Amino acid sequence: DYFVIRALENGVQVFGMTRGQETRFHHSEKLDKGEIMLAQFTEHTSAIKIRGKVEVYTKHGTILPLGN
Amino acid sequence: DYFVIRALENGVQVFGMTRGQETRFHHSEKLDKGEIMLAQFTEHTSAIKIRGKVEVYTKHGTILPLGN
Amino acid sequence: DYFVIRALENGVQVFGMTRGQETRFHHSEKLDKGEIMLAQFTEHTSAIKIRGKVEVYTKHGTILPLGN
Amino acid sequence: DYFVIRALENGVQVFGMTRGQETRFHHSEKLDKGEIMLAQFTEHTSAIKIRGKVEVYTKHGTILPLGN
Amino acid sequence: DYFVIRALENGVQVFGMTRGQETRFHHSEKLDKGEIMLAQFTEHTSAIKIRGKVEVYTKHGTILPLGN
Amino acid sequence: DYFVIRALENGVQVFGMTRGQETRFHHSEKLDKGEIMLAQFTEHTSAIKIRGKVEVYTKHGTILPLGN
Amino acid sequence: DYFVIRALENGVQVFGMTRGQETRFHHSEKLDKGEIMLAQFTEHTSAIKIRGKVEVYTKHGTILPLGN
Amino acid sequence: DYFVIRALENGVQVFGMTRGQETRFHHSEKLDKGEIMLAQFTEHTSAIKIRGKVEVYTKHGTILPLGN
Amino acid sequence: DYFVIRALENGVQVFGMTRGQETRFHHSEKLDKGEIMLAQFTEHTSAIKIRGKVEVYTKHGTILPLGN
Amino acid sequence: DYFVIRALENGVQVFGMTRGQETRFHHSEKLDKGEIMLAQFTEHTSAIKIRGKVEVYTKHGTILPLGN
Amino acid sequence: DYFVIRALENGVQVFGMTRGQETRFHHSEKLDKGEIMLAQFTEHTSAIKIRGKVEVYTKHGTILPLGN
Ligand SMILES: N[C@@H](Cc1c[nH]c2ccccc12)C(=O)O
Ligand SMILES: N[C@@H](Cc1c[nH]c2ccccc12)C(=O)O
Ligand SMILES: N[C@@H](Cc1c[nH]c2ccccc12)C(=O)O
Ligand SMILES: N[C@@H](Cc1c[nH]c2ccccc12)C(=O)O
Ligand SMILES: N[C@@H](Cc1c[nH]c2ccccc12)C(=O)O
Ligand SMILES: N[C@@H](Cc1c[nH]c2ccccc12)C(=O)O
Ligand SMILES: N[C@@H](Cc1c[nH]c2ccccc12)C(=O)O
Ligand SMILES: N[C@@H](Cc1c[nH]c2ccccc12)C(=O)O
Ligand SMILES: N[C@@H](Cc1c[nH]c2ccccc12)C(=O)O
Ligand SMILES: N[C@@H](Cc1c[nH]c2ccccc12)C(=O)O
Ligand SMILES: N[C@@H](Cc1c[nH]c2ccccc12)C(=O)O
Repeated sequence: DYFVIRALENGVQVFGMTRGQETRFHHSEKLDKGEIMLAQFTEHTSAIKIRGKVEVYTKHGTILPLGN
Repeated sequence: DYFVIRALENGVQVFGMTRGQETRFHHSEKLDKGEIMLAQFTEHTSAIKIRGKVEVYTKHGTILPLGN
Repeated sequence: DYFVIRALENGVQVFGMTRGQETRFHHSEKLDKGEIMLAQFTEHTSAIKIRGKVEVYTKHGTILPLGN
Repeated sequence: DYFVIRALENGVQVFGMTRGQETRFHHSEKLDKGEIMLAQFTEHTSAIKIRGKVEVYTKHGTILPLGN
Repeated sequence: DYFVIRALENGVQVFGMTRGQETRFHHSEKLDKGEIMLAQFTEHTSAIKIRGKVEVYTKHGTILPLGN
Repeated sequence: DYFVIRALENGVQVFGMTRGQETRFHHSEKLDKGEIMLAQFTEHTSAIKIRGKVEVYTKHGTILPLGN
Repeated sequence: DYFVIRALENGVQVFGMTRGQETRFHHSEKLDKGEIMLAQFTEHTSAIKIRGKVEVYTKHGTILPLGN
Repeated sequence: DYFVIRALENGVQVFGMTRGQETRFHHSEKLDKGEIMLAQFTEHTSAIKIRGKVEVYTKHGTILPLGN
Repeated sequence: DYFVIRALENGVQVFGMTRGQETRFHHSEKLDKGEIMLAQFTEHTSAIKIRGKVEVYTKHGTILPLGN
Repeated sequence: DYFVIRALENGVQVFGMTRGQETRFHHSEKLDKGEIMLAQFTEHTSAIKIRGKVEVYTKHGTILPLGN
Repeated sequence: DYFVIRALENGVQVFGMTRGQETRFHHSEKLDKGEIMLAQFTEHTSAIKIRGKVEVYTKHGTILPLGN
């Protein structure tokens, strides 16, 4: 399973959250406008949090910015 | 299996509930308006509870706030 | 396999029923109006019973309250 | 595989039937009007019998009460 | 694999037939009008025979009574 | 894999044919009009032959009597 | 994988061909008009040859007699 | 995986080609007009060549004779 | 996975390319007009090259000659 | 799982990000206008970042440049 | 997983890129106009780069030359 994030503004943050009993951020990737990230769920990443204006393409549909 | 939650107001809470004989909260993630969380069911999380105004994208469809 | 329950009134109860020869309640989760629960069938839960006014999103369709 | 039963009257009975050479009832769950049960086929349950007025949501479609 | 039988008259009989070199009835379940049975193929049941007026919901479609 | 046979006349015969190097009949089930048989391919049955007027529901479609 | 053959004339022949380095007929089943045969590919049968006027229902569609 | 060949003229040839480092014909089956062959890819057959006027039913569609 | 090639002119060449660190031709099959080849990817063949005018039926669609 | 990237301008960069506890770039592939890259998620690559004007074809749809 | 490339001009280059920690070209296949290559992702090939005017048929759709 993977998903796709495209930043629609500079300074978007994509946080990888740890798999296991503890839930914390293990990585934060900064994306600038137009940059695209494709990422999987992995042995180390079982949740992701996104801050900033983005489009997210997932198996349950595409999430466009609020007001779109 | 994963699902996607987008907060539509500040202070949304996403609780991870433990897998196993006991059912309790092992983590609570706070989401502010517009923030997006993608999360899996895992070895440690077999149920999730959400408080606050959200959109939830799941394999059984998208759940929009009541009155929408 | 997971399903999604959204409470449409306060005091909704979601009972987890034990897997195995015996069938009894191992957990009861109270949901207030608007709260959403995503839950799997698990090693410990092979049946679920719901009391109260709810929407249930399942692989066999969405169950809306009677009279809807 | 799971299915969903919603009781449309009080006193609905859902019988779990044993898997194996012998076929008998190992559990009977009473549902009152509006109550919903989600249940799997399991190591102990290979057949289910339902008495009373119900809706049943299955992978082969939804079964509504006769005359509906 | 499971299928669903609803009796449309009293005295419907659902026979489970043995898996293996020999083919005989190992169980007969009587259904009265409106009663519903959900049943799997199992380690002990590789064929089923039904007598009486029924609806049968299967992966190959729904079988309604002759003349319907 | 299973299929469904409904007899449209009395005296329909459903023959189970042996799996393996040899091909012979190991069982013959007589069906009278309206009777329904659901049957799997199994460790002992790799082919089936049907004599008489029937409807057969299979994964490749429903076979209705000639002239229908 | 299985397929379904219905004879449209008497004397239809269905040949099972051996799996393995050698290809020869291990069985020939005669079908008379209206008779139906459901058969699998098996450990011993990796090809089938049919002589005579038939309908064949397969996962790649239904083959009707030439000129139909 | 299997496919279906129907000869549209006499003398159609279906060649089975060997699996492995070497590629040669291990079998040639002659089909006369109207004859039908259902065949799998197998441990010994990883390619097939067909000479003559045929219809071929495959998972990628049905191939009709040129000019049809 | 298999695909189907039909030659639309004489002298079409279908090259099997080796699986592994090295990539070279291990087989070349000549097809004349109208001849059809069904072929799998195998332990020895991980790429195929085709010269000449052909139709190719693949899981990603059918490729017709340029200008068609 | 694989995806496809086509550069719509010169100097597009495709970064492979490491799988595991640490997340850093292990490879950067430069694509000029019109060049196409097909790439998988692998044992070493669990996320990809793309800079520059591209089309990306993924299982969740095709991502066209902003303003298209 | 495989994909299909058809060259629309002479001198198209298809580069196989190595699987593993290092990413380099292990093979370059030249295609002339009209030539077709079907290729898999393999133990040795986890990415492919294409230079030149092509059509590419993939599971995420068909990529036609820019301006088409
Ligand atoms: N550490 C948690 C992360 C997580 C996954 N899904 C969640 C849902 C809710 C809260 C936390 C999570 C786990 O692996 O289970
Ligand atoms: N601890 C429970 C959590 C749970 C999952 N699904 C449920 C449904 C109802 C109640 C509790 C649950 C379990 O793993 O089984
Ligand atoms: N303890 C039972 C619970 C159950 C599952 N499905 C059922 C259907 C009917 C009655 C009980 C059940 C079991 O694991 O099998
Ligand atoms: N004990 C039986 C129950 C059963 C399942 N499917 C059936 C169909 C008909 C009659 C009985 C059954 C079994 O496990 O096989
Ligand atoms: N004992 C038989 C029952 C059976 C299954 N499918 C059949 C079809 C025809 C006749 C008998 C059967 C078997 O397990 O194989
Ligand atoms: N004994 C044969 C029965 C069979 C299955 N499919 C067939 C097709 C044709 C003829 C015979 C068969 C076998 O197991 O292979
Ligand atoms: N003995 C052959 C039979 C066969 C299967 N598919 C074929 C296609 C062509 C010719 C022969 C065959 C085999 O198992 O491989
Ligand atoms: N012996 C070859 C046969 C083959 C399969 N697919 C092919 C494609 C092209 C040429 C030959 C082949 C192999 O098993 O791999
Ligand atoms: N020997 C190569 C052949 C190959 C497969 N796919 C390719 C794509 C591009 C170039 C070569 C290839 C391999 O098995 O990996
Ligand atoms: N090293 C990380 C890379 C990664 C994958 N998916 C992610 C999502 C967010 C942040 C980092 C990642 C991992 O394998 O898990
Ligand atoms: N050597 C890399 C090749 C690769 C695959 N997918 C990629 C995406 C981006 C960059 C490189 C790659 C690997 O196997 O992982």
